[in-house]
Amino acid sequence: MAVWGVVNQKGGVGKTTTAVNVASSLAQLGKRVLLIDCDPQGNATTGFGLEKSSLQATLADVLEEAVESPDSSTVLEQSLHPIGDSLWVIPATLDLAGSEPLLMNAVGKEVILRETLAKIQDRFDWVMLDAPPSLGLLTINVLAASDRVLVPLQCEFYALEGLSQLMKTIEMVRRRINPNLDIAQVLLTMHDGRNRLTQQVADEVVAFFGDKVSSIVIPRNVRLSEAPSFGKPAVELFPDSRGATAYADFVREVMAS
Amino acid sequence: MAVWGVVNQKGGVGKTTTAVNVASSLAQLGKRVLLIDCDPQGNATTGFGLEKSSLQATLADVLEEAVESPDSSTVLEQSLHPIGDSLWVIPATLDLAGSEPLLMNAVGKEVILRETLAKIQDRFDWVMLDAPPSLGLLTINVLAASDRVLVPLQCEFYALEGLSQLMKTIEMVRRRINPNLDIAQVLLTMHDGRNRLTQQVADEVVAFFGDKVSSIVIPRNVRLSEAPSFGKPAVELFPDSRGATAYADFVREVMAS
Ligand SMILES: Nc1ncnc2c1ncn2[C@@H]1O[C@H](COP(=O)(O)OP(=O)(O)OP(=O)(O)O)[C@@H](O)[C@H]1O
Ligand SMILES: Nc1ncnc2c1ncn2[C@@H]1O[C@H](COP(=O)(O)OP(=O)(O)OP(=O)(O)O)[C@@H](O)[C@H]1O
Ligand SMILES: [Mg+2]
Ligand SMILES: [Mg+2]
Repeated sequence: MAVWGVVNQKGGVGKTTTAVNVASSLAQLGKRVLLIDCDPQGNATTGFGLEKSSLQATLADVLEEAVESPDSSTVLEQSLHPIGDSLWVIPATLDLAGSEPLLMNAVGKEVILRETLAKIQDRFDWVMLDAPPSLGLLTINVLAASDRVLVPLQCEFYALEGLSQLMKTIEMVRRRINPNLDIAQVLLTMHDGRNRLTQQVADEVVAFFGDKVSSIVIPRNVRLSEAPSFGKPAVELFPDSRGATAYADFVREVMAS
Repeated sequence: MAVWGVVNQKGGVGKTTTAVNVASSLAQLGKRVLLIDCDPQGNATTGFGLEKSSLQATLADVLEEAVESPDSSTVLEQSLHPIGDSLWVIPATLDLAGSEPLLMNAVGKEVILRETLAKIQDRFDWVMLDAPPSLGLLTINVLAASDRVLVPLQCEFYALEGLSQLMKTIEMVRRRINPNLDIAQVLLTMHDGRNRLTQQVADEVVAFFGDKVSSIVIPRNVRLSEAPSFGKPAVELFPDSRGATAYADFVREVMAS
């Protein structure tokens, strides 16, 4: 089971759009995929059309079960919402904002999510974790539970600024909590080739990360931002759009390596 | 002294761009303006060209002084970095991420920033607070310290989803901590008139907020995202650009009402 955390503390860079479309593309290729929405905003939950008011159990419930009765997995089972044949989602609602204080006081507060994933180890080929725009305890849990980090990066000046901090945080987690953790890919998102700034930032990112920067670039494409209002990933709803084909190409590149 | 919090927990909607350009426009009109960067990412600090490694004191230092020695304002004085004749910035670095745990244990943890602002009450006409993309304790401090909330809103589906939660949080702060708090304006940002989704979302926002939605709309304009790499607000660097003139028009509308 490969576990990928989609992480970048800069807001609005395409984390959720990437997690949702990559998970869906992997499922279309027949992989058994689990997406966990680790952001209290719950955008990935909405992106898959799940109705927040009628969820069986959410990640907040799962984390509570993990902290209070670590040997039980009743709530965890209830939280796995099927989306089609080969994809499941553990959804999030605003209740998840209340999990950080709960986790703060738990022993091993940084590895609760990792422990939870170990319980369902053999049921999935891939797990995608969509992180919130911060480097707080939820994101640390994501990094501790991940084998690889996928960093969506908008080619903008402010987005570049946060990269070195993200690297430091990943390094700390690797040193103290998760020695396997590594950056798998940096994925340039909302790329607009006509814009000089985009190219300048892209050049700097390649200089910083070398071959970790995917050769596939996700263009700015309105279909990607329209799809969530229909509750389906763009790779399903608009498979021929520039945005969807870029995500499908990216997943093929990932599978090949 | 008018205190405006620029708040929206959705990431990347233009909070920092709005705070920086509105503050700069107000200063150009001769107002004495203070901008406080309340986001550990420190983008507003960079947007004004302040070098993070050579700051006298940051918001994290100010909050620490406020918690540990409430009667002192030595650090607060050091934290006021002048930018031109009529604008000052209290900067932020990543250390601010460490302030939430510090605030958590303080008595009156939600009103520490408000108490700090009271010390400099008569020196400024306007204070702009740039909030991080979350509804945690830093953002609650911003809401508790503000007279008005300015909500930048990207015309996208995910951004719409977070609005009702933001309203609930504002309502709670108004009821329990800050009875004066009210939404001053909702400002539509990165608006692209050619895009059908933009128009649909804009219509929903107007239906939800009525006349609180500013008649000025900030267009998507590359000059706004280029300016931070020069360390100056776009209203200074590219005053004739579509983005800068929209912010200048918005400030004139605000001053008129
Ligand atoms: N390539 C793209 N082209 C056009 N729009 C995009 C693209 N990728 C994402 N978007 C839109 O941009 C906005 C931000 O993307 P998204 O919400 O996925 O970012 P995020 O990093 O998850 O944000 P947050 O930090 O709030 O979690 C969304 O409205 C989304 O629909
Ligand atoms: N009207 C606009 N046109 C084009 N680009 C814009 C516009 N407003 C903001 N941007 C760019 O979009 C990105 C997001 O804006 P900004 O950082 O101001 O949002 P934010 O809400 O402060 O983000 P965060 O949630 O991370 O604090 C930045 O790179 C910024 O330069
Ligand atoms: Mg997201
Ligand atoms: Mg910001």
